[in-house]
Amino acid sequence: MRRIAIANQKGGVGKTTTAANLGTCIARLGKRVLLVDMDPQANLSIHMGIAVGRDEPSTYTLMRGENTLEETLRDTMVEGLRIIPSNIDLAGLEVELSTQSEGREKCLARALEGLDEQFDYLFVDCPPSLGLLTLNGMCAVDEIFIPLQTEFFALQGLGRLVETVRRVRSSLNPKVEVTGIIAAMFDVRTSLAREVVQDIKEHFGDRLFETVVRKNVRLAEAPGFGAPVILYDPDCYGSQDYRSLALEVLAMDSKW
Amino acid sequence: MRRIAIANQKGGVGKTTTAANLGTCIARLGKRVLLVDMDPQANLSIHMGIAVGRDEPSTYTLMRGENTLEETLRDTMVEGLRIIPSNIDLAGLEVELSTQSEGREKCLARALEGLDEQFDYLFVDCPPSLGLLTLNGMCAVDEIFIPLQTEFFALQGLGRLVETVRRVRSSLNPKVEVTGIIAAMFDVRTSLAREVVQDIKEHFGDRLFETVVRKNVRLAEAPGFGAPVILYDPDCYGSQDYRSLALEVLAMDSKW
Ligand SMILES: Nc1ncnc2c1ncn2[C@@H]1O[C@H](COP(=O)(O)OP(=O)(O)OP(=O)(O)O)[C@@H](O)[C@H]1O
Ligand SMILES: Nc1ncnc2c1ncn2[C@@H]1O[C@H](COP(=O)(O)OP(=O)(O)OP(=O)(O)O)[C@@H](O)[C@H]1O
Ligand SMILES: [Mg+2]
Ligand SMILES: [Mg+2]
Repeated sequence: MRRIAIANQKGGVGKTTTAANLGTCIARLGKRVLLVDMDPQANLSIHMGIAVGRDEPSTYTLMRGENTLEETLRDTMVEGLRIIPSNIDLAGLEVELSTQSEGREKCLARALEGLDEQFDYLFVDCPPSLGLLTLNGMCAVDEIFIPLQTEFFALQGLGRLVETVRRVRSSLNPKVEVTGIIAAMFDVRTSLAREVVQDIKEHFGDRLFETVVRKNVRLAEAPGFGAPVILYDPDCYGSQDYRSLALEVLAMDSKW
Repeated sequence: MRRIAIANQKGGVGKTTTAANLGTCIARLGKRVLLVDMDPQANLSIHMGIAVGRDEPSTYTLMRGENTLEETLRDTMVEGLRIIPSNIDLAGLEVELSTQSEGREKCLARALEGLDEQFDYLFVDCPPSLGLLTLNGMCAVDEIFIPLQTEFFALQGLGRLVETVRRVRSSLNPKVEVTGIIAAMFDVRTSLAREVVQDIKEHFGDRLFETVVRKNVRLAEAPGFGAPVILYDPDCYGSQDYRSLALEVLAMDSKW
């Protein structure tokens, strides 16, 4: 199973949109995909049309050992795509775990043990911070994809994110590395976007995916219908871009 | 002095852009304005062309009592606008304060005491979370402005933000209330944006500012030049919208 976290502490850069739509397109290409929502805002769960009440099985109860994987896993409207949904309870975990000394970054990794036979791909959607929830995401995977908005602040926080990944690799999870950068929310009309993509290429070279995800209002509308964009509007730019990104991601499989 | 925090735990909705540009426009209308950067990403400081090295006076050293206000205050390129800049050290504060039992939400409020004579307006730029840094922001002000992206997820987290403000008011800061909602990053071409604005009006009525901040690439380019948009491109939509928002904010003064 390929395990990938989608992380960037900068807010609103397309992490959830990427988890929902890339996950869906990979499932449509015949892979068995699991999404894990690690954000207390539960945007990924909502995007997939799933709302979980307080005290129902969720990422929180799974990590606390109150529910098993089987009790927590939910089907989505996409064949071959399942999700571990979250809710606001997860916001309490950060405080609860911070007083625990041992292994607080590995709760998620422990909770997801034994999944290799059931799924081909795991995507973890991280919240906009580098706190304990994102660290748990980074300790449960081997790869990190970073969506970058093609705007000025995009490269600002990147140094810190890459440094955090380096520290996680040296002290908590020796396998984890950044294997993909996604130019997200690309506005074809502005020179700023092209300049930022150029900048990213100079910093990250071959880790930048060829596929650029263009700004497309359909991507912003789809969550309102609780559906991924390829179900909402199959021929729009958003659907084309995430389908092409999914093919690029699969093409990397031979390296894993 | 009017004390206003700009908060929304949803990432990338225009908090920093609003702090930088609304602050600038109000200073241009003759008021003495102080900006406080409460985000370890320091996007507001960078937006105003200021970078603070580790261990230099910053929001972090001010709240820890290692520097005085005078040592921490910095001028900006805008006449009448000063800033307390931040840097990555602030990320450590959340963990350091969480082990302190008393008054950990009031560090910023204590650090800003005695400013009423020097400034007419205070704007605090909050990070994308409802953790200790944002709570400190909410305890140091009387008003909260919420920038809302006019997209589907906008209303998702709003209930939680309003609930957090209510809890802060009942247990930590009896004066604080949400007094302004800003429809930010409005895309005139999409019906989604108009629907969301309609939704916001139904929820918040007269607290929604008349001025809508339109999507405008100049607002995304300006931070790259370390300048507010009215200095970078005075006649663009971004400048027009923030100037008109500043007039609306001043018009509320009689209530304060
Ligand atoms: N390519 C795109 N074109 C247009 N809108 C987009 C695109 N990608 C994402 N969006 C919209 O931008 C907003 C932010 O995207 P999203 O919620 O995926 O970001 P995020 O990084 O997960 O945010 P957070 O940091 O809050 O978790 C959403 O309203 C989403 O619908
Ligand atoms: N009206 C607008 N039109 C176009 N771009 C905008 C507009 N407002 C903000 N932006 C751009 O959108 C991105 C997000 O804005 P900003 O950084 O102000 O949001 P934020 O809420 O402060 O983010 P964070 O949650 O990470 O602190 C930035 O790249 C900014 O330049
Ligand atoms: Mg998200
Ligand atoms: Mg910001």
